[in-house]
Order: sequence, then structure tokens, then C-alpha cells
Amino acid sequence: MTYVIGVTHQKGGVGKSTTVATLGACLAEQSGRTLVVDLDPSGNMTSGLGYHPEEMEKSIASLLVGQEVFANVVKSTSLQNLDILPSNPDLLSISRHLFSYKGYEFLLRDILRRHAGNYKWVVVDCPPTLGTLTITALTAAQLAMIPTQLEFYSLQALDVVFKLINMTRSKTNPRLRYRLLVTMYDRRGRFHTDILTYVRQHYSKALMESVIGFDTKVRASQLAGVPLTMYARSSRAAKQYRELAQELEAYVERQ
Amino acid sequence: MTYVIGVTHQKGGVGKSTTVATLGACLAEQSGRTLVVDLDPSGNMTSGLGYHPEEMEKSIASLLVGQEVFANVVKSTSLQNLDILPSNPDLLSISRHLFSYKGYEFLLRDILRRHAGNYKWVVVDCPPTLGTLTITALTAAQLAMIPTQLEFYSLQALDVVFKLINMTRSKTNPRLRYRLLVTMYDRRGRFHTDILTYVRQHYSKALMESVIGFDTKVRASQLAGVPLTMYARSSRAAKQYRELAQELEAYVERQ
Ligand SMILES: Nc1ncnc2c1ncn2[C@@H]1O[C@H](COP(=O)(O)OP(=O)(O)OP(=O)(O)O)[C@@H](O)[C@H]1O
Ligand SMILES: Nc1ncnc2c1ncn2[C@@H]1O[C@H](COP(=O)(O)OP(=O)(O)OP(=O)(O)O)[C@@H](O)[C@H]1O
Ligand SMILES: [Mg+2]
Ligand SMILES: [Mg+2]
Repeated sequence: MTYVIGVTHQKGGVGKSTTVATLGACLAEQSGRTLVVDLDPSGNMTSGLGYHPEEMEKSIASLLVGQEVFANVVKSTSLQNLDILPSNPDLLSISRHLFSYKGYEFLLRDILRRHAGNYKWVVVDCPPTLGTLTITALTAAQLAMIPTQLEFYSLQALDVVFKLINMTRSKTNPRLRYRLLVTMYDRRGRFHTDILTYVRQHYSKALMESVIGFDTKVRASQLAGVPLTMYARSSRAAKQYRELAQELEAYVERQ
Repeated sequence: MTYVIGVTHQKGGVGKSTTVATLGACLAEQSGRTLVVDLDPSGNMTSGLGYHPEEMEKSIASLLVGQEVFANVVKSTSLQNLDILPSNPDLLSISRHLFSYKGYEFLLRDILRRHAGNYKWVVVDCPPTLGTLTITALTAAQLAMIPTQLEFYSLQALDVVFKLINMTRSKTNPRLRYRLLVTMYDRRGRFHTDILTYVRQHYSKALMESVIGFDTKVRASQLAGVPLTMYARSSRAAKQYRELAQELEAYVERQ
């Protein structure tokens, strides 16, 4: 049974793309065949795994509108057990036209049901807007993972993300659940520590136990276009993402 | 003569909203009457100045579609000389329908020409997508300011921002110029320092001299809903944004 995770947040720069690439790498290493999907027209996640989005002739965009078949779009990565459906700039114009396509919400779900059956995990990166691309990811997912920084702007935007999740649950995907993931936690000073206490109280049931700390190795690995688990295997963030992968496996087994 | 600055970048979390609120406050303090405009449906900039976007009955959204007049939407802030056109959640659905509105690109420009003549500066916040709202801001602006972190994902997205600026220049606003602003510069370690050297060489003519450092007082002021220049007057980032305001004044005088 394939388990699909959609990684979303309207707030920009909270670590969505970093989480999809790094969590995907950890699941591939320790759990089973994993597919990461880049639904962000900016293509950050695609480039973080070593590809150049603007050179991708075939991307998830052509798959969504039925111009390409899955086998021609999916690519292997530098990691065994990890494949990618890459993004490219075409995704921007596709996202604008999807609205007028009846049943667009189910496009990704149907593609994954038909072609991703032999993957244990699928992890989908979303852009920082709650538009059509995010809706197709949430309709396809069993879990919406919401990376969030311990900062006011990130937390303020959570309400509208929850609204979209509830709307998706009632319209296209009744099984959708969600979990928050704290990212870029800065242990220096009290600012983040105080907010973490508030978040643990306020969102207790929905919060992943794993916390991802601030780690400059993340940035260096993205500059190199190499997954963090290869670039800096024993870095703090790589360990924390491995813990997150284990926590997710246990969470899914309990379902 | 009113000078309009649009603050934009497709990359999320680079400091767009922080720059509009803080630069707006500095221009109001040291230069003249300033209007900040929140074109981001998430409303971060509106809340950073102490308002609650979801409580704003009237916002820039109703102004753009002609349902409200300027005088009923504009609000004063806790700072003298600084007014705001706030955002609210309606902006999300407006942004989707603007595409089909002939000449939508000129809506904000025309509103500012008609009603903002007695402001010296107008600074506009944009969402992290290059859609209709960003296009209306770039059409109204003399300068596109692009805050960018010294990180691969931020720099990678610059090409598509430049493309949109060039497109706007040829279609709706021939006078548009652009400048990059380095934000959240982390002086610890070599990672940012090395990239700053590269950026200074690669984008030399387009780079503002002022650099905004990483400063946790920024986050604390946003949690408090108070402009940084009031919340932590002598903080490093407040000083750097004041320097930026001075640099802009000199830049505009040279034009
Ligand atoms: N744990 C971490 N430690 C340090 N830096 C990090 C960490 N996670 C992410 N970053 C950096 O923070 C920035 C934002 O991360 P990322 O691009 O993954 O966020 P995003 O939510 O995908 O952004 P967008 O909204 O633009 O899609 C990137 O430059 C990335 O390198
Ligand atoms: N100079 C700074 N020092 C420390 N933190 C900062 C600084 N500037 C911005 N931040 C923090 O970084 C985060 C991102 O900033 P901000 O929300 O202004 O970016 P943005 O580009 O407007 O994001 P979005 O793409 O979501 O609109 C915020 O939590 C903010 O508090
Ligand atoms: Mg991203
Ligand atoms: Mg913003």
C-alpha cells in the first residue's frame, strides 16, 4: 500500500522543499522505494536533488495534462530507492488553467494510483500558495505535513491552511489528516524556545515529536545539488530527518 | 512626485513583508509621508503593523475591483506619516479572477495616481508568486526591489523574476528598474560571506549597497505587532533599514 504525504504551507520559506527532498531521501534509505513529486513551479526541490528544472523537457506539468506518460517523466536520483517526478517552468501556466478543468483535483491522485503502486512512499512538494497545485496534492494524500518555523508569520498563516485541509476533506478526500513539523529551530536565546512551549500546548495532538534544528549544512547541500543524507551524513539535520522518517513509519503502522 | 517601490521575489521567506513594513517606517520617519500597500492574501505585513487581516472588512481587494473608495480603505498606523492599504482574505479570490479583467495590470497604478498624490513614497508587498497581484504592483512601480537571501534557492529563482520584470517593462511599464537587497545576512561562518562576494561580482550594478543582517529583534517585533523602528529602535536591523532608506533617497534624487 502506497502512503502519500503532501508537504504544504502558505507561508514562504518554512522548509517545504528541504523537507520533501531530505525526508524522501531518509525514507528511501531506511524504509522502501520512495517517489518525490515537485509541484512547485520554482523547481527548488528538483534542483536540490541535482537536476535543472529549466532543462527538464518532460515534467509533472505534461503528466498532469495527459501529454506524457509516467514512465517518460519519472527520473532516478543519485540515491538508490529514490525517484523523482521533476518540475519545470511549464507548471506555472498549467496551474492557472487547471481551475477550468473539471475534476482537476483528482489528476495527481489518479496518476499515482495507476503508476506509483510499487512505491512504499510518495512525498509531494507544494508552492507557497493554496491554489490548484496544492489542492491536487492534498486530494492525493493521506497526510498533509505542514513545516512551520516558530515565528509569528508562519503560525499566523496556519488557520488558512487548516481551512483548506478541512475543505479538501469535505469535498475530495475524507481520509486526509494533518501534522505540524517544527523546522529551523534555533536553540540560541529564548525566542524559539518560548514559542515551542506555546505550540506544544496549542497544537499538541497534531505536532510531530521530531523537531528539525537550524543547520547550515542544509544550505550547503542545496548549493551542491546533493541530498543532505549524502552530503553531510552525520549532520544534526540529517539525523533529525532520519528520526522523523522513523516516527512516520510508526505513525503509519498504527493507522 | 510620488515614488512607488514594488517588493517582490518568487522565493518564499526572503524578507519581503519585513522589508515593506520596516523600510516604510524608516521612510515615514526620515523622508516624508509614506503609504504601504499589502497585496499578499496572507496579510503578514498588515499584521506586522498591528492590524488583523481577517477583521479588515474593507481592504485593497475591494479597492482593486472598485467596490470601495480609497478614503474608506486607507488606515493610519502607530507611526506618524505612515498609512497602510491593508490586505484581507478576499484578496485570494480576487487574484484568481483578475486575469479575466481586461487591463487589470493598470488597476493599482491608476488608484495610486488618483489618490496617492500627497504621499512621497509608496511601498507595495507582494505574495511569493509571480501572478496577477505581482504584475499590478510592477506596473505601478518605478522600482522593483528584490530581497534575497544568500542561499541557492533564493538566487536560483532570480532568473524568473528578471523575466517578469522585463516582460512588464515591454508590455505595461517601460520605466521599471530593479534592485537586489541582501537580507538575513548571517556573519557567522563563511557560507554567506562567500556567496556575498559572488553576488557582488555577478549583480554588481543592480545590488543595493545596504545589507540587512540576521537580527532576532525582527521576529520579536512582528510577534508584538509593532514596527521594528519603534519596538527596537537601536537594533542592528533597524539601523540597516534606515541606511537603506537614505540610500534610496539618494538613488531617487539622481534619477
Ligand atoms: N533546517 C534548516 N537549517 C538551515 N536552513 C534551512 C533549514 N531548512 C531550510 N533551510 C533554508 O531555508 C530556506 C527556505 O527553505 P525551503 O526553500 O526549503 O522552504 P520552502 O518552504 O520550500 O520555501 P518556498 O515557500 O519558497 O517554497 C532555504 O534557503 C533553505 O536552505
Ligand atoms: N533581518 C532579519 N533577521 C531575522 N529574521 C528575519 C529578518 N527578516 C525577516 N526575518 C524573518 O524571516 C521570516 C521571513 O520573512 P518575511 O515573512 O518577511 O518574508 P517574505 O518574503 O515576506 O515571506 P513570504 O514569501 O511568505 O511572503 C519571518 O519569520 C521574519 O520574521
Ligand atoms: Mg519550496
Ligand atoms: Mg510576505
